[in-house]
Amino acid sequence: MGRIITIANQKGGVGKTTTAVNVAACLAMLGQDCLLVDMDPQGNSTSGLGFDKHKCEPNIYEVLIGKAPIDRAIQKTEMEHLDLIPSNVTLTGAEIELVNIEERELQLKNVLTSIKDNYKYIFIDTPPSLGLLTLNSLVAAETVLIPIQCEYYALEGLGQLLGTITLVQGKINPDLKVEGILLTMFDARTNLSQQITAEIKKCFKDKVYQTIIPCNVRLSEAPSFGKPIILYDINSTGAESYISLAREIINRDGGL
Amino acid sequence: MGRIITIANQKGGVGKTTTAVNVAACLAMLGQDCLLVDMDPQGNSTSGLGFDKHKCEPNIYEVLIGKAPIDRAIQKTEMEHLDLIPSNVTLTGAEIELVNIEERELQLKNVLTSIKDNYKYIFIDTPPSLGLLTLNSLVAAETVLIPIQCEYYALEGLGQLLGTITLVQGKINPDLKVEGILLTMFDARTNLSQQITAEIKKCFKDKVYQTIIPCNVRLSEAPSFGKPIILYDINSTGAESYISLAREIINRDGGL
Ligand SMILES: Nc1ncnc2c1ncn2[C@@H]1O[C@H](COP(=O)(O)OP(=O)(O)OP(=O)(O)O)[C@@H](O)[C@H]1O
Ligand SMILES: Nc1ncnc2c1ncn2[C@@H]1O[C@H](COP(=O)(O)OP(=O)(O)OP(=O)(O)O)[C@@H](O)[C@H]1O
Ligand SMILES: [Mg+2]
Ligand SMILES: [Mg+2]
Repeated sequence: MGRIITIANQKGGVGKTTTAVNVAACLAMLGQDCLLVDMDPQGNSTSGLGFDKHKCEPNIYEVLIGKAPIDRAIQKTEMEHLDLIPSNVTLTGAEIELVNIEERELQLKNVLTSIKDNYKYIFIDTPPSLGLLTLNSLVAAETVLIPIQCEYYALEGLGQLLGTITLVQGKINPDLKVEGILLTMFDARTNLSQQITAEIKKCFKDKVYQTIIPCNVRLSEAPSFGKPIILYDINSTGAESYISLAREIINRDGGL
Repeated sequence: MGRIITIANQKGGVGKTTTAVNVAACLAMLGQDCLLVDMDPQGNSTSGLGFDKHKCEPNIYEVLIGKAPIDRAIQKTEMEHLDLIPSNVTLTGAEIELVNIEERELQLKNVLTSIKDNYKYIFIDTPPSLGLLTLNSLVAAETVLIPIQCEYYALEGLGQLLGTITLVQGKINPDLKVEGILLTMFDARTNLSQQITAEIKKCFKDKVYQTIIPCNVRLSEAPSFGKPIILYDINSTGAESYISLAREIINRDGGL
C-alpha cells in the first residue's frame, strides 16, 4: 500500500516545503489518503498546513526518540484525506540524541512501519542539509522527489545530492529510486530558466516531470494563511501546476 | 582592524551567498581589503567567485581540523582587494570531526586570529542550518548580518535565528551584535513583499538597512559566470543595490 516519497534537496529555498504541502493536498483532493511527515526543525510544512508548531504534542521528535507512539502524533488537517505529523525546533535535538544510537539511520523507517499501510502516499519534507534527519528520510523512503529551482546554484548542488543518494543505495537502502526531478519557480521571461531547464532535461531525460511549477506569488502567499494552494486560490497557475503534478504521479502509478 | 561579520539565516535560499559575494566585492571595489570565508559545504561562495571548489587545496576544512595553516588556504580573486578561503563538500566532515574536540565552537575564531588584522572586513558565508559550522561562525564574529527574503516562511524563521544568537551571546560570545537585517529579493509588484517589509521594519526599526535588494535576474545569472554582480553587469539594479549596501556599511563605521 503506502508509497513513501521523500522530498529532498540540500540546496536551500528550492521549493521542498511548497511541493510537500501542495502535492500531498492535491492528491488528497483526488481521493488518495496521504500523510505528510515534517522532518525539518523549521516546521514550515506544519505551519504551511495551518498548525501552531509550538502547540503540537507529541511531534515527530518525541516519536523518533521513542517517547510517544506514532499514532498519537498524527494530526487531522482540514482536508479529509490528508494527515500531518508535525515538527518544530525541538527536532534539532534528534540530530544529537540519535548520533549515539545503534542503527541511527533507521529510526524513521522503523516508526513508519506500523502506519504505512493506512495511506496511499506518505511524503517526507526535509531540511536543507544532508545531515542525520535527511539521511533518516532517505533510508525510510522508496523514492526521492527532487525539487530544483531553475537557478545556477541549485543546478550545482544536484551532483552532491545524487552522490548522497548513491551512497544510501549502496549501504542502507538498495531499493531507493529517484521518483522524479521537479522544476520549480520557473520564470518563462528569463533566459536563465530556459537554459537551466534545457540542461536538466538533457541530463535526466524522462526522470524530469512533464509538469513544471511556474513562479506564482499566490504560492508564497498561501502559507501565511496556513492553507495549501488549492484551498487558498484554486484558480491560480500555482494550483493548476500542482494538480497536474498530482495527476502525473497517479498516472505513473497506473492511474486512479 | 578587521571586523568579522557573519552572514547567517537557517532559512534556505534567502540570499546569504549572494549577499556575501556581492557585499565583499563592492567593499573591495571601494578600496577596502576584504576576506570572504566560505563555511558552507555547498561551496557556493567559492564557485560564485569563479573558483573550482574541487581543486582548491587546502580549503577551510583542512584549516579547521589543523591540517593546514590558514595563510596557505587564502586564494587571491580577480579583484585586487578581495581574497577568499574556499570550501567544498569535505567541510561536512568537520561537523563530525569537531564534535569530540574540546571547545569545538571556537575553532574558526582561533584560526582567524592570526590573519584578522590583514583585512578591514572579514565576511563568513554559512549553510542553511544552525549546526556546528554556523555556530563556529557566530562565535568567531563580532556582528551578524541577517539576509531575509520578503516571504512568509523566511519571516517565521527569524525568531528561531534570534533565539540562537541570544544563546551564543549568553554562553560563548557576549560581544556578538546584530549588524543589520537586509531585505532581499524584494518584488515591488507584490503585496506580500510590501506586507513582510512593513512588519520587519516595525519590529526591528533602525536595525534594518535602508538599502533593500530588489529581485533582479542579473544577480542569479552572475554566479554561472563566476563573477560578482559588479564585474558581470555594473549597470544592473542588483549591482546598484549592493554598492549602496556597501556604502551604508562604511558610513555606519564612520565613513571611508
Ligand atoms: N513556484 C513558486 N512561486 C513563487 N514562490 C514560491 C514557489 N515555490 C516556493 N515559493 C516560495 O519560495 C520560498 C522558498 O520555498 P520553500 O520554503 O518551499 O523552499 P524549501 O526548499 O522548502 O526551503 P528550505 O530549504 O528552507 O526548507 C518560500 O517563501 C515559498 O513560499
Ligand atoms: N536579489 C535577487 N534577485 C534575484 N535572484 C536572487 C537574488 N538574490 C539571490 N538570488 C538567487 O536566489 C537563489 C538563492 O540565493 P542564495 O543561494 O544566495 O541564497 P542562500 O541563502 O545562500 O541559499 P542557501 O540557504 O542554499 O545557502 C540563488 O539562485 C540566487 O542566484
Ligand atoms: Mg522547507
Ligand atoms: Mg548559500
